Amino acid sequence: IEDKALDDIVVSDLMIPSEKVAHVQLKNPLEHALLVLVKSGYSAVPVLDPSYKLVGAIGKTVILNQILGIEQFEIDKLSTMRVEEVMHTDIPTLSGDERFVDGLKKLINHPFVCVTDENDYFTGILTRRAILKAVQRDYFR
Amino acid sequence: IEDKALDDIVVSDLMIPSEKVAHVQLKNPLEHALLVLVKSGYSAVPVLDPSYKLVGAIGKTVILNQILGIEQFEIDKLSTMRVEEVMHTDIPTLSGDERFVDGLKKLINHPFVCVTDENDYFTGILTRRAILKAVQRDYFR
Ligand SMILES: Nc1ncnc2c1ncn2[C@@H]1O[C@@H]2COP(=O)(O)O[C@H]3[C@@H](O)[C@H](n4cnc5c(N)ncnc54)O[C@@H]3COP(=O)(O)O[C@H]2[C@H]1O
Ligand SMILES: Nc1ncnc2c1ncn2[C@@H]1O[C@@H]2COP(=O)(O)O[C@H]3[C@@H](O)[C@H](n4cnc5c(N)ncnc54)O[C@@H]3COP(=O)(O)O[C@H]2[C@H]1O
Repeated sequence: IEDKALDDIVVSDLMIPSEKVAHVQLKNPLEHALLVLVKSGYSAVPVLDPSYKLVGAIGKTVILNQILGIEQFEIDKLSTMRVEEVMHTDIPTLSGDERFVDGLKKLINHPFVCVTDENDYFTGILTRRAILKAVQRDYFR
Repeated sequence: IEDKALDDIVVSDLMIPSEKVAHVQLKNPLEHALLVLVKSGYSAVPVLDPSYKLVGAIGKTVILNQILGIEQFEIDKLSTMRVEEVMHTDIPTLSGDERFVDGLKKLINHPFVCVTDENDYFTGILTRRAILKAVQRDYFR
């Protein structure tokens, strides 16, 4: 893709493939999700169901909002609540054959967007970093 | 800036001014910093000293790393530790008169970059969202 003009780049050229993406499962307790997020350092990650279909995304803020009680942090909620109870389900997606400009549009308001195939199976993520690197390459072509 | 070509745009055209940026102070306890981050929803915010000079940045991950004990979350550290003990100090900065492409380069690896004046006073932040919106405007010009 080094020599491709922006118009010739498609989402699958820039995406991080699913095997390299940290994710959590629908039924995981919040404690597990928070550990994955803290250990990886990521702000948010995709949520998959057991058959590897995309069902949503979850981040640190929504988990912390759950345990932020009136007096102080109510830590025991972490083991009693599950990812599916708090995850975001209304998330944008892309398909691998969409154009660069379609990816750019969706990343304006989202740090990453999940890529799925025609049967809703999770195939990877497109990140703002990948888009910015392609823009920089194009700027200096 | 609607009609400006990317080459004519400078950092101050796109930045969020300091009065609209959530930030914390050097001496704040970690508990205060975590509340600001959770209430605002931001992943990380700038850290300023009492004279409004930029001294670093702090995010949710580094605070959570501090309270993640061997057995479980050690919440009492939140009130005994201060921002200055855990914040990142090696952060990139920009000045308001730098060009669009200088901002683009620094945002490839950082979700936002702080903007300072010649005396190191904090004047605002440049975000990836602002860069992506400018790229989209330019794409359709
Ligand atoms: N371990 C690491 N090594 C190097 N740089 C790191 C890093 N963790 C974060 N960064 C940098 O910080 C940016 C923001 O990360 P954040 O976790 O908030 O937001 C991330 C995260 O929520 C998600 N993400 C990225 N890579 C991921 C992966 N392999 N698995 C799961 N989620 C990922 O996509 C968002 C945007 O990623 P993007 O690369 O554009 O932007 C990343 C990247 O530039
Ligand atoms: N309250 C809100 N309303 C609407 N959209 C929201 C939002 N909070 C977050 N977003 C969206 O999510 C992106 C990532 O936010 P994050 O908090 O991880 O990362 C943010 C945050 O750490 C920091 N940031 C942005 N605006 C800020 C502000 N006013 N004060 C302090 N920090 C800010 O800059 C990073 C990149 O911001 P950017 O706008 O490029 O990208 C934002 C924006 O597109």
